[in-house]
Amino acid sequence: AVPDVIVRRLAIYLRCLQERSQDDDDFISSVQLSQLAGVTAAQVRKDLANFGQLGKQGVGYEVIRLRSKLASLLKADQVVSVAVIGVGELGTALTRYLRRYPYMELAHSFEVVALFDLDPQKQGREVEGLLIEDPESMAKVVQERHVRIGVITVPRIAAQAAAEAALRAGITAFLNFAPVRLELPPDTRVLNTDVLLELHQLAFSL
Amino acid sequence: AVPDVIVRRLAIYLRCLQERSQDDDDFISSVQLSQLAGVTAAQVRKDLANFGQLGKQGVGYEVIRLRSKLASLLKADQVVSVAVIGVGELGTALTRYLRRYPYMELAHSFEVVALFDLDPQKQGREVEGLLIEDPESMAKVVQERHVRIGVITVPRIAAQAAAEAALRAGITAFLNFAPVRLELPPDTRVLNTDVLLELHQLAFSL
Ligand SMILES: NC(=O)c1ccc[n+]([C@@H]2O[C@H](COP(=O)([O-])OP(=O)(O)OC[C@H]3O[C@@H](n4cnc5c(N)ncnc54)[C@H](O)[C@@H]3O)[C@@H](O)[C@H]2O)c1
Ligand SMILES: NC(=O)c1ccc[n+]([C@@H]2O[C@H](COP(=O)([O-])OP(=O)(O)OC[C@H]3O[C@@H](n4cnc5c(N)ncnc54)[C@H](O)[C@@H]3O)[C@@H](O)[C@H]2O)c1
Repeated sequence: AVPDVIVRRLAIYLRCLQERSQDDDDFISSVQLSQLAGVTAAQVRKDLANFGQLGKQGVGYEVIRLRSKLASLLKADQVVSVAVIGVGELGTALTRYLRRYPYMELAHSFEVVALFDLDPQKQGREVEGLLIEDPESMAKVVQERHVRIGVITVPRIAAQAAAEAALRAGITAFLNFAPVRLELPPDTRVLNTDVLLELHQLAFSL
Repeated sequence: AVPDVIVRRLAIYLRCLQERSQDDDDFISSVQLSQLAGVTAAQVRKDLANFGQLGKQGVGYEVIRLRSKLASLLKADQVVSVAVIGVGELGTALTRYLRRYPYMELAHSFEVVALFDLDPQKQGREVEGLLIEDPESMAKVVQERHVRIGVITVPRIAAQAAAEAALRAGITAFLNFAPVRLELPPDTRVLNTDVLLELHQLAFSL
């Protein structure tokens, strides 16, 4: 358990990081953070060293990563673990986006913790530091990494099978991009998303 | 002007094509269409030959393309021309999707008629048969192809400039995927879309 006095400082660090504008640097040094927080740079480094190797020597801490780490330590944001199933063009774009902007001022922070693709040529490759894995290992991964949402970005003909495999692996909530109605048990949550609906909304206002 | 008797048959062909299930073949022969429409295969071919080279010898007509063509001829659907600006991973996925499923039972049919990218390595390449062009030619293309919606799929730092260039070129409605508020004149329509909001909606129901 982390001592209260440290927890209070962590909360201050998080507040300082949340108050940064999107136009500020992606990295912050312990000196800069200490000035914002009203403590010494040594204290900042000491506090954060409790939680692993968070900073880069000579560079500092990556703001988005540190903020996300602090938020999950403090349970200030709900962190929801997400798996992306189907790492083609859309799946890749979404993964990169979500790894870069996990929560954009929302109550929840979405962390992509797993990537799956049937294509053996893709397995073993990385997207934003995350390995593309064989769907065979989905049940184990879902359990270990507490995956709660599956993002379906496979071709239309593969979507039903992909969702069923994810269901068997323990995922019960889906964000579905494939242009097909998924047939899933009633207690499963499915949100279908379609750029056509947004274009349609825009077109009606023209 | 197309004679009424032909227009009536075109409307019947469109109806037949609209009644096909998504599980049917992507291609239909003039013989198959004639059987559905209650006319001779020769009549089908003669009617459709009025509007260009719509079919492939020995293969038939691509259903999605023919349906879309008939719909725009008959103004049965509003066809809205779209330009995709930024043909990276997300832009490519959206283009392929929209070229394949232009209207999925909506009142409007969205046709991607132009692709733009600043990267000279991408210019000249094709996505689903559509050329990636230099944004320099945007004003001319927008006018010639009646582009009404611009889809912004460039990196965040480039979004404002990309939208302004599109505005100067004559586009006044935008579907924006970049994670930044665009600053545009009040009579411009902007719809911002964010997968995070959809994940958020799903997360609240967990
Ligand atoms: N709803 C929308 O607004 C929208 C927009 C764009 C694309 N799409 C849809 O998103 C999907 C992905 O599009 P894309 O352009 O990225 O396709 P893509 O072909 O580039 O990628 C699909 C990937 O899924 C993998 N795959 C296939 N079956 C799988 C399975 N059972 N399990 C795991 N991985 C599997 C493939 O190996 C491939 O890497 C398509 O269904 C497309 O129609 C929807
Ligand atoms: N809102 C969402 O849900 C969501 C999801 C995924 C990605 N995104 C965003 O979509 C955008 C595209 O993502 P991506 O992964 O495809 O990026 P990408 O880097 O793969 O592609 C961006 C493309 O834009 C081109 N480009 C840059 N400036 C341009 C300009 N001024 N005019 C024309 N083309 C230009 C680049 O050459 C490149 O080809 C990013 O802003 C990303 O954050 C949003």
